[in-house]
This record gives sequence, structure tokens and C-alpha cells, in this order.
Amino acid sequence: DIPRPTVRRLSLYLRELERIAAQGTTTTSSSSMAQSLGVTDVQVRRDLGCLGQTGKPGVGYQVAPLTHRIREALSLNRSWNVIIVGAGRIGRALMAYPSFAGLGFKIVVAVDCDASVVGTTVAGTEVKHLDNLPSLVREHEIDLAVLAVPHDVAQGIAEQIIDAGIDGILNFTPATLHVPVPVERIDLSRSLEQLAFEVAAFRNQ
Amino acid sequence: DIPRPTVRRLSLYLRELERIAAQGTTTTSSSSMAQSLGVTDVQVRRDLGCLGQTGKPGVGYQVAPLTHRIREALSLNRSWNVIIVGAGRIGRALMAYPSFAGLGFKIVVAVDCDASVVGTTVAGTEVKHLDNLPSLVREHEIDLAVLAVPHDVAQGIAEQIIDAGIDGILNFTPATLHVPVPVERIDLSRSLEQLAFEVAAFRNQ
Ligand SMILES: NC(=O)c1ccc[n+]([C@@H]2O[C@H](COP(=O)([O-])OP(=O)(O)OC[C@H]3O[C@@H](n4cnc5c(N)ncnc54)[C@H](O)[C@@H]3O)[C@@H](O)[C@H]2O)c1
Ligand SMILES: NC(=O)c1ccc[n+]([C@@H]2O[C@H](COP(=O)([O-])OP(=O)(O)OC[C@H]3O[C@@H](n4cnc5c(N)ncnc54)[C@H](O)[C@@H]3O)[C@@H](O)[C@H]2O)c1
Repeated sequence: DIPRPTVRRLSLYLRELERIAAQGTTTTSSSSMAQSLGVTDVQVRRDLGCLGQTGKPGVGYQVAPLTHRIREALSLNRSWNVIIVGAGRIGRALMAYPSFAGLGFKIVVAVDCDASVVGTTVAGTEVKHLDNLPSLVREHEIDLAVLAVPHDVAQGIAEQIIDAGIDGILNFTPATLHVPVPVERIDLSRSLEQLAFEVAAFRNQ
Repeated sequence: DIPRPTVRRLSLYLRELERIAAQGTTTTSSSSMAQSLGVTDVQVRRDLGCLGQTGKPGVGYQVAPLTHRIREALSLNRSWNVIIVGAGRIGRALMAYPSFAGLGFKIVVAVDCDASVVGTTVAGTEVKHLDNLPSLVREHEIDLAVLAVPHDVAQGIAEQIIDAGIDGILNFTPATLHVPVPVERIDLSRSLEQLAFEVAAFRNQ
């Protein structure tokens, strides 16, 4: 089993490998990966070792096979069907964002309870009524839900999502969800804190 | 100078300290922090050591002074004035989100170039025209900008932001910005990758 902090770094390595592959690079080394990502060389070698990947001395790692291996380890070598629950500002911005499909996350449908939103379409994806959730999950074989409803209804809607058979939630709301499946919380304030730290250091130079 | 990965963890520790303080806890230990956050005990002690904080054997750390010290280290013991550039779906969702102000990030104004959006107000914050950017930055002493414009205009608008005197950008667009100030990129696909990994592991149990 791969430890969670390693999983977070594998995502970073994947981005970097995709970036250098797009520039035509076919081999890389743990030290060049480490330098671009702000981690240590030892950390990169240890993480890739978890996947049974060891670089060849003097040559390093082949970009394409390594990319494939990391995608496999992160279960990205398959596609994931996603539902947006709450087609408001955040929900509709995600429906219109094309980059997720490229990574194997297909937003197949959205649901909402507001009659003025139900029946509309964003970037080809339709908004249905929340009451259809169980049948939509079966029909589209939905794996994951993005929760983008107001804070005060979040827990109740999360329970409906689990009852409908969904196994994971990407939670945009500030509510802490108590559900028996994995939840990944989106917390933009940590990014603002990082930025504030970097700007303070930048100004002190 | 604090290394970047340590800064990322300090944000995590801050969240955890705020969470336990809200429950009335006044002392904590590196091992209990480590357990809640999925890092090692040694890592917590090393990170807090960077701030000159060492726990007392048998007692651990005092929650309030430690929180204050981390906020100081992350330059959060002051307030930061933020401008939203691009008052579309993402921009307006951030304008309506109250949690940032609690952490010292005050969204003071937004700008856009669409005449139908300029002059509107979201949660008390007004949308002005992009042409006013330089005078707004001076008037409100703006430190940071959130970039939420379409991909194809991102670099050009980022240059206007820097020219107006702003020292840091929170970038929602998929464009890689080439500017001489700190940029923090929002990449929601990494969160989806984490969730996919957790759900695959959850299903294999
Ligand atoms: N994590 C962050 O940093 C961050 C930033 C901005 C917003 N948010 C949060 O994201 C969530 C969405 O924000 P938004 O700006 O898109 O809000 P919004 O009000 O624009 O959208 C909410 C949508 O949920 C729908 N809804 C309400 N009750 C529902 C229910 N019972 N069942 C189904 N749908 C329901 C509404 O009809 C609306 O379409 C909020 O919880 C907000 O606090 C988080
Ligand atoms: N990081 C992620 O995971 C993620 C998710 C969703 C959206 N996005 C990105 O966030 C950005 C905003 O998305 P959105 O859904 O809010 O888009 P949107 O189209 O709803 O909003 C864009 C806003 O920018 C304004 N604008 C356009 N050109 C401008 C210019 N030259 N100067 C000033 N303002 C200008 C428009 O008038 C509009 O109000 C896009 O780049 C999108 O790709 C990223």
C-alpha cells in the first residue's frame, strides 16, 4: 500500500513527466525531477522505488514507461465517471473546464434542486433534478461526485450521494462530511497562505 | 529561510490547531498532530523546530502560542488585500465565499472587461472595469490578485497585474504564467487523482 504523502508526490511527478514529454524529452533523472519540484533526490528515488522503478545508472528513467507506471499506480489507467452535485457558480465552472476529461475524469451529468437550473446545459452536459440521482448513478455507472452545494445542506446531500452508490466525494463546501467513503476536501485558503508566504519572502529579498 | 514543503505542512498544522482549539483543547503533542495529518512524528518536530518551537517533554506544545507562531512565520499575522481579476463563474464564487476574510485575506474589489458584468456587486464587493486596475491597486493597497480569466488572455492580463504593482498571483487558469513575481497555481486535477487513488484502495478492501 502506498502512503498518502507519496501519492500526493506521484501526482506531481506525473505532471512533470507530462510537461517534459510534451517538449520531446524521452529520459529524465531523479535529480532533475527533484530540482523542478522542490523535493530531494532521495525522496524521488524512494517514491519511485515504491512502484518498483529504479533508474539505470548514467541513464536515469525512461519518461513514457515511467508515466504509464505512475498512472497505473494512481488508478488513472481507466476512466472515472463523475457527477456534479450543485450546478451553481463552482459546479458550472467545472462543467465548462475541458482539462479533466484529458486525465480520464469524465463529467457525465449534473444535478440540482433549483427548477430554474434543471434542464439547462453547460458545455454539452445536462443538469437533471436531484431526485433522479439513484437512477443516474446506475445508468452512467458514476464513480465520483463533486459536492458544490451550500454549506448548510452539504451533510444531508452527501448521505444521498452515498445511498445512491457513489464511492468518493470531492468536497468544495466548508462542511466536514461524516460519510463512510473517501472524501477529498478542496481548501483554497491553503493556496492563499502559500502565496502570502512566498510574496512576503519575495518582498524581503 | 523555511523550505517550501515545510511551508505547505505549516498550513496543515495551522488548520489542525484551529480545529482542536475550537474544541477547547489547550495542549497537543507532535505524535497526535502527526496521526491526524498523515505525517511522521519526527517530521512534525523537525518542522516546528524550524520555528524555534520545541515541545516540553510530557506536556507537548501549547496550542495558542504555537498557532500564533505559525501564523507569524507564514506572514498571516497581518491582513492581505486581494483583487479578483475576471468576475465570471470562479471569480464570483470566490467573491461570495466568506471563509477567506477569517484568515486575513480580504477581497476588496474585482475587475472585468465585460460591460454586462462591470458595475454589478457580489456579496458587497463591486466589479469595476479592468482599465481602472492601476488606480485601484494604489487606492486599496492591493497585495495579491486572483486570476480567473479565460486561458488565452491569461499571460497578457498577468502582465497588466504586475505592471499595476501587485506582487503575487493565485492562478486558476491552465496557462503557465511567465512573470517575475510568485505565482501559486490551482490545479484541481491533483485532488481528483488523490480521490481516485483512495476510492480504488477503498474498493479493494
Ligand atoms: N473551497 C473553497 O475555497 C470554496 C470557494 C468558493 C466556494 N466554495 C463553496 O462551494 C460551494 C458552492 O459555491 P457556489 O459559489 O457555486 O454556490 P452557488 O450558490 O452558486 O451554487 C450552489 C448550487 O447548489 C444548489 N443547491 C442548493 N441546495 C441544494 C440541494 N439541497 N440539493 C442540490 N442542489 C442544491 C443551488 O441551486 C445552486 O445551484 C459552497 O458551499 C461554497 O461555500 C468553496
Ligand atoms: N484550475 C481548475 O481546476 C479550473 C476549474 C475551472 C475553471 N478553471 C479556469 O478558471 C478560469 C475562469 O473560469 P470561469 O468558469 O470562471 O470562466 P468564465 O468565462 O465564467 O469567466 C471568465 C471571466 O473573465 C472575463 N474576461 C475575459 N477576458 C478578459 C480580459 N481580457 N480581461 C479581464 N476579464 C476578462 C470574462 O468577462 C468573464 O467574466 C478559466 O481560465 C478556466 O479555464 C480552472
